[in-house]
Amino acid sequence: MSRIVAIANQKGGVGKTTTAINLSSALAASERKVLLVDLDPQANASSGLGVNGSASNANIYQALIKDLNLSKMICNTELASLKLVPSNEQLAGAEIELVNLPNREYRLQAALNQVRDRFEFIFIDCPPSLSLLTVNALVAAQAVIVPLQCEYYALEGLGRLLRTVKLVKERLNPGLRIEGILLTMFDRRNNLSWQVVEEVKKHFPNQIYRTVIPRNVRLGEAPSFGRPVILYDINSPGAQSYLELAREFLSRKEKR
Amino acid sequence: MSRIVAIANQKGGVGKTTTAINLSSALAASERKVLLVDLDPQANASSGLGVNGSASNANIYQALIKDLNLSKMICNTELASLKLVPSNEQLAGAEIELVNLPNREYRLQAALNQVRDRFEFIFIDCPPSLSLLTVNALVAAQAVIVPLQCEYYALEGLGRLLRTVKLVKERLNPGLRIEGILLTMFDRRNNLSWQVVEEVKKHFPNQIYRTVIPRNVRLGEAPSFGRPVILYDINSPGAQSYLELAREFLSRKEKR
Ligand SMILES: Nc1ncnc2c1ncn2[C@@H]1O[C@H](COP(=O)(O)OP(=O)(O)OP(=O)(O)O)[C@@H](O)[C@H]1O
Ligand SMILES: Nc1ncnc2c1ncn2[C@@H]1O[C@H](COP(=O)(O)OP(=O)(O)OP(=O)(O)O)[C@@H](O)[C@H]1O
Ligand SMILES: [Mg+2]
Ligand SMILES: [Mg+2]
Repeated sequence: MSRIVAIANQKGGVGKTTTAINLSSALAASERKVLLVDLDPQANASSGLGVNGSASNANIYQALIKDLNLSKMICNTELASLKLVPSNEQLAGAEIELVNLPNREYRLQAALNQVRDRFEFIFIDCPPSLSLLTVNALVAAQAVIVPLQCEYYALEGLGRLLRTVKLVKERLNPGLRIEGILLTMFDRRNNLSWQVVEEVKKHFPNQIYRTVIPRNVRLGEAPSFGRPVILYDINSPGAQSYLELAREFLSRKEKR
Repeated sequence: MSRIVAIANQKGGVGKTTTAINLSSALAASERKVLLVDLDPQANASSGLGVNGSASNANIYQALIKDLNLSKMICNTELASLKLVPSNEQLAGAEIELVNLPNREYRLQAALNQVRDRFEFIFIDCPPSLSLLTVNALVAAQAVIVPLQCEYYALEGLGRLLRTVKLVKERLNPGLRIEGILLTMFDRRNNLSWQVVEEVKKHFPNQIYRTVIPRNVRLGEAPSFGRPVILYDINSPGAQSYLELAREFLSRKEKR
């Protein structure tokens, strides 16, 4: 049975997609079977892996709203053991369409159940909101990774996200827990980054990953070539930090 | 009659709130009467001006969903001629609540009509999505400023945002036009920034602001003190670029 992990934070631009693509790629590079689900209408995880979600009918909207079988929506990436369920613009309307659908919070969970046995890990890239799409991801997942940009607004929003996770755990998904808080875009030359790290260490000492993702321009360049950073520039600090994160992610799994 | 300007982009973390706070502050510093409306449940524009939206019942949710008079929701900031309508977490539920309300796209426009004559400019800080909240802002506004981070995903999302603006113009608000595209977090040391600038200049030569906002850590520090950057560090490149933007914004207004 696979482990389903949501990558969520309602704050925009904190590195959710960058983490979703590069953590799943790093795990796939070590021969683990991984599925990445793009649950954001922006479809950045899709284009970041070189897949155009609009080109065909195979996308998450079809499985979530039209109830088509998710296994038909799975496509290949440049890494043999990394598969993707792409997104496209239609998903933007899903928020309103979901409101009046039966079991509206459990639709992604039901869709993923059809394919769970084929993968060791399933990651879900979430949009920047605490909407029904993100709630679907938190219901389908056993754990949440929270990318946290080393900036003030991102830190300010963390409390709200953790309260929402707790609410989903109490009412919809008792098995949900915080897998870890991942510090991203850390710039050791600037005080603000250090202040945020101190603050998070103080309040969430047990949830914070030891691995910290540095600000590294290669992480921003890789998506324009439709490739994860380990295929774009494996020696870059960005690629090395996500490979380290993958090792830490696996070692945490063993400990449980 | 005031000019109402929405600051929108569904891509997260591109500098919407930073632009909303610092452009409105720069205009208020030159004695223009300005109102900033925080339409994001994250309430970053509120906290970035030192206002706690949850502390009282005076917030945009009350005016938008509960139909209370907007003039009761207006509060002071450190700048005499800058006022704010704060946001709070209740707004996160507004998306679902708006779906079944009458005139759901026109509610913000109706609320703002009550106070338009008191301000020369009204800016609306939008959440990172093309949801009903953002549509409300695009219907209430005469113009849209699009902050664009000098990164690949932000550039990729621009086409979709402009298509949405065109749809709103055709169906809901014929007076809506693009005020300008503002390049943000420009880092002259990195190629990606230059590539994005070239690309935007090529496709949207008439809409792009001459002023480019550089990446400047002072812009990230100011919100942790609840102050706009012109009150935090007026000599910083960040503050100077937003003062320049305010001048360019005013000169564009005269030309029309
Ligand atoms: N560590 C990093 N160093 C440099 N650039 C980064 C890093 N992580 C992400 N980026 C870049 O910063 C931008 C924001 O990251 P990303 O899009 O992954 O965030 P997100 O949380 O998924 O955004 P959204 O809220 O819009 O979904 C992107 O352009 C990305 O390429
Ligand atoms: N020019 C800049 N230089 C350095 N940091 C910046 C700059 N502009 C914004 N920031 C910082 O980058 C982060 C993202 O900016 P901001 O929150 O304004 O974007 P946003 O588009 O409003 O995000 P969201 O999509 O979550 O609403 C913030 O932490 C902000 O302080
Ligand atoms: Mg993303
Ligand atoms: Mg914002």
